[in-house]
Amino acid sequence: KKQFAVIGLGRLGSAMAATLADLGHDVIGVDANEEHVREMADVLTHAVQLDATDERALRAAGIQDVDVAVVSIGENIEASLLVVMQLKELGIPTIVAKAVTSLHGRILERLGVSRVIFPERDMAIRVAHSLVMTDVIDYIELSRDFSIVEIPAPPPFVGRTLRELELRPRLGLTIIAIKRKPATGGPEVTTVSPGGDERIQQNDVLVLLGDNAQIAKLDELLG
Amino acid sequence: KKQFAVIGLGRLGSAMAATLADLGHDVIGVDANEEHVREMADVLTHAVQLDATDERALRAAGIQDVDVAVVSIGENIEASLLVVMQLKELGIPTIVAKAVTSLHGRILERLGVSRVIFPERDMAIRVAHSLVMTDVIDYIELSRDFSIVEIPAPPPFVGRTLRELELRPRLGLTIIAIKRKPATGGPEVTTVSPGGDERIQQNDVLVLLGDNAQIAKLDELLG
Ligand SMILES: Nc1ncnc2c1ncn2[C@@H]1O[C@H](COP(=O)(O)OP(=O)(O)OP(=O)(O)O)[C@@H](O)[C@H]1O
Ligand SMILES: Nc1ncnc2c1ncn2[C@@H]1O[C@H](COP(=O)(O)OP(=O)(O)OP(=O)(O)O)[C@@H](O)[C@H]1O
Repeated sequence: KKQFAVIGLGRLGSAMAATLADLGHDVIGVDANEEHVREMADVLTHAVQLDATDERALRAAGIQDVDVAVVSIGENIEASLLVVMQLKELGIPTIVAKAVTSLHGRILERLGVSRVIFPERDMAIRVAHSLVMTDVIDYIELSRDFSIVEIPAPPPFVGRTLRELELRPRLGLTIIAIKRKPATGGPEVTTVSPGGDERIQQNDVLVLLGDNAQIAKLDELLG
Repeated sequence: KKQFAVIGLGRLGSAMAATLADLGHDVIGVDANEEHVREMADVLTHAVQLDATDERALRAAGIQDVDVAVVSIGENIEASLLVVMQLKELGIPTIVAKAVTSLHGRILERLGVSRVIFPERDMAIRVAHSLVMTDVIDYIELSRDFSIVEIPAPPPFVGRTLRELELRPRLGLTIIAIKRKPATGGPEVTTVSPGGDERIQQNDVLVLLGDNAQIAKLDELLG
């Protein structure tokens, strides 16, 4: 079991601290704002009010013993950088930090942050792509050139088997899963790597993987 | 080509407006804060300073003609709800809005928002899951029970073909892609739906899809 510290219990920090605690790990949460500390006190192993740019305060809270520290301070770039440096000097093995601009992110990397998080930017890209395409429910960037999209089964696909549809040879798209709400009611069922005999039903949601050009082409076909 | 309006040019709103403009669409950006408007003026079709709770100001900016409106106002729940209601009454077909709490999100749905965005919460879940697992580079929730993880090729896999590894029958995991940096240098290459003869190389990143129990089991094996 890993020990975590989350510094900055704003919306991102508190959600991360809560998820980590939910997954069964010890989490020390710290924030300069007393109300934010109080809101998390019941959820975390410890929730401490302190100024995280103060090394002695961090030590007093036991931060030096954690495996992973998450720094979730957005508005105040100076505080974000000072805190990361303190954590580095405390010898914390893994530091993850939120950045609000690319420049902020590059500085964090320079300071030795293992992973820089851009929550607003990443969500913006994801939602914007799904909004510009026809009927795309979700869009996930897999790499610079490949994406995963979720679309409702297009009417021409309904009733056909995957073998008949030939999505890979004809459209260069791989169907990695089908989400289906059972006719009898009950929760949605996900079928992963459906076989060639799988027949598409009305209201199926298809999860497709392909390169961005192929996905754009699908969008044109559907549009 | 769709017409978009983005109301609230904070970090999420400005990133969404910029991505939509980048994808070739017309974007009207509005914000009460002059500096935020000015920062986006060169990037968008129009950037207007106004109070979006004011219906006449919205009409004057031409908001009623857009296909999709994005409301990205986080801190001020009241403003977020008032703006959404104005947009509904202007007859805008699709409204997407950011929410900062689940309650806020439920109210937005009640008002007819087609999609509620929780950027901090979703990113928190994604990053927290990848942090608790051994060596997981990224984690994407596909549905309540299925996830996609990216992991460096575990040493026992290196040099083996996918057919030999039998990931589906033995571990219930589907390898949907392999990311590889060519030995000769140059950008990373993604191979989608690799075939049975694909041989895993050192430093490959494997993109795996499976149900959460199977992924947790993989994590135990790797840990
Ligand atoms: N020096 C510091 N020591 C401890 N906590 C701090 C310090 N500076 C900022 N914080 C805390 O970090 C939290 C997040 O800060 P801030 O609001 O700047 O970031 P944000 O990225 O806008 O937050 P959110 O995650 O809500 O989007 C706040 O609760 C704030 O009190
Ligand atoms: N009534 C309003 N009319 C126009 N713009 C508004 C109104 N209320 C808030 N805004 C703008 O919305 C933007 C985002 O607001 P706010 O900072 O509350 O949200 P946030 O969710 O914290 O932002 P971020 O996307 O940076 O995380 C700000 O630029 C603000 O000026």
